[in-house]
Amino acid sequence: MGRVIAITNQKGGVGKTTTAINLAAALALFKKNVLIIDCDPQGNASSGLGVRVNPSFYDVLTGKVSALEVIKSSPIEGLDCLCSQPDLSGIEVELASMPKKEHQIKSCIATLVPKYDYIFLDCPPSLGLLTINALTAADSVLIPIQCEYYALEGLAQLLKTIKLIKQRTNPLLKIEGFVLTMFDRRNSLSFQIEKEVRRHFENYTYKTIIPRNVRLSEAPSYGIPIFLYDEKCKGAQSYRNLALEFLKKVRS
Amino acid sequence: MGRVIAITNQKGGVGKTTTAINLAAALALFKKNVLIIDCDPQGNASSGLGVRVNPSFYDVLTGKVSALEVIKSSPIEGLDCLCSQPDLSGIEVELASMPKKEHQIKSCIATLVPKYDYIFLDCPPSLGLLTINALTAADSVLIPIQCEYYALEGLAQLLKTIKLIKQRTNPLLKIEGFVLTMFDRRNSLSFQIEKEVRRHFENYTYKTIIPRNVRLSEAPSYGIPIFLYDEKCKGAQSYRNLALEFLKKVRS
Ligand SMILES: Nc1ncnc2c1ncn2[C@@H]1O[C@H](COP(=O)(O)OP(=O)(O)OP(=O)(O)O)[C@@H](O)[C@H]1O
Ligand SMILES: Nc1ncnc2c1ncn2[C@@H]1O[C@H](COP(=O)(O)OP(=O)(O)OP(=O)(O)O)[C@@H](O)[C@H]1O
Ligand SMILES: [Mg+2]
Ligand SMILES: [Mg+2]
Repeated sequence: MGRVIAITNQKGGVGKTTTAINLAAALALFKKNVLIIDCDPQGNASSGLGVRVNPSFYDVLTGKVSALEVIKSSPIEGLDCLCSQPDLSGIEVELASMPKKEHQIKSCIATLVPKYDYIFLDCPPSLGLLTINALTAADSVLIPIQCEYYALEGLAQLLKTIKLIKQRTNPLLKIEGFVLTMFDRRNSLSFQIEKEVRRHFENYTYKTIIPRNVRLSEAPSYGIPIFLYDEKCKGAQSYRNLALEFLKKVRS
Repeated sequence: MGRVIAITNQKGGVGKTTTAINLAAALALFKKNVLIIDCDPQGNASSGLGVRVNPSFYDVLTGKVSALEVIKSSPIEGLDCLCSQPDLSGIEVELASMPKKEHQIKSCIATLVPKYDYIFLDCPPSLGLLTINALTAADSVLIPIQCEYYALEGLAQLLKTIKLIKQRTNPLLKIEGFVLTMFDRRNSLSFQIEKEVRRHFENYTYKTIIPRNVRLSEAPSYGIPIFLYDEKCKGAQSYRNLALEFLKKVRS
């Protein structure tokens, strides 16, 4: 049975989409069957994989089409994508009027779960109904933390929201882990943030740290994961290491 | 009469808060009377100015307190802040049930407008009801654009939203300008993005470019704008130049 993992943090620009694409791609290269679902109306995960089609996730959530029908393969074998278009920004109003408004993603993707080893939900930078739906559908939550001051501020609110979800709609929700991103060795702030995060969340923070690496921000303009753009760069190595650590943790 | 300017872009982490704080601080140093209103539940503009108090903006929008009562001064003379706490994340549900749900910010800040030269609204990374409210209350919109691939993707959606606001709730809304942020001279992507933005929005894009400068990301951890942290660094110079260009443009 596939494991559903929401990648979320309401702070913007912390590396949610970059982690979703490159961790999923690394797992596919390790012969896992992986699916990314783009839950963000910006559609960055979709364009970062070069997949932008109609119908898309909005049509699945509004019941026009089944999830199975809109899945597309990505440039990496073993990695599929259920993409999003800007029309997804209208879904929160529609969800709000549904009887089980937090459960729509969970019920729409139920048929997909047995077909994949891992399903990643890339969330928008907010704690609105789309993210609540993703957290309700997920088995666990992966939280990217940018090594910057503002990125620490929102954590308390995020953990509070996860606790609420556990109490209300998804009692089995666990924390998969915290991943430090955009670490810059020239900047003492990065070391301070790392120390702070490891102090508070020692057992949950991956040892692998993702460095700031311009190649990671160039790859999306070609619609491919880092492994097809520059597989020897530090960005590719760090996401490969993260995938290995992720697999080890999931097994134990 | 004060000019109300919304700083918005639904892409996360592009420099909205950093621009709000440092442009406003630079204008205050040029002897303007400036107010920042933190419209983001993350409260980054509030903590970036070292101002976190109760009651806050949520209490103003729900009618418990008047805006005038919760304004605090910042570390810079001439710059005030109306701060936010995480409770603001609950406002969108409350706004949705109000009769003029898009106009709540506009009506709550009406008494403030004559008291300031400029009022900046720092928006969250979404196009939800808080941002819609800010765009309805604003005379103009300032749009930070990070020099990265994903940051270009969301522009079409943002401009569409601005057009809708003009048609429905705020016919006088104008575009104040586009500001290129986190420009990195070592990265060819930055030059490509600049070229692209100037090609599409020539007359609206500020000549001043904000470089990537680590001092800008360190200042918030001390709760002060860049001018009190390191006034000679490139970050401070670029925001001072932006303020001069901003004043010139507003006058003409
Ligand atoms: N380790 C890294 N090194 C350099 N650039 C990075 C790195 N990770 C991400 N980026 C770039 O930083 C920007 C923000 O990353 P990304 O879009 O993945 O964050 P996000 O959290 O998904 O943003 P949003 O909140 O808008 O969804 C992007 O332009 C991306 O290409
Ligand atoms: N020119 C710059 N150089 C270096 N770092 C910067 C610069 N501008 C902003 N930053 C840092 O980048 C991060 C994102 O900036 P900021 O929080 O201002 O963006 P935002 O658009 O307000 O984010 P959000 O979408 O979460 O509201 C912050 O940690 C900030 O300190
Ligand atoms: Mg993203
Ligand atoms: Mg911000």
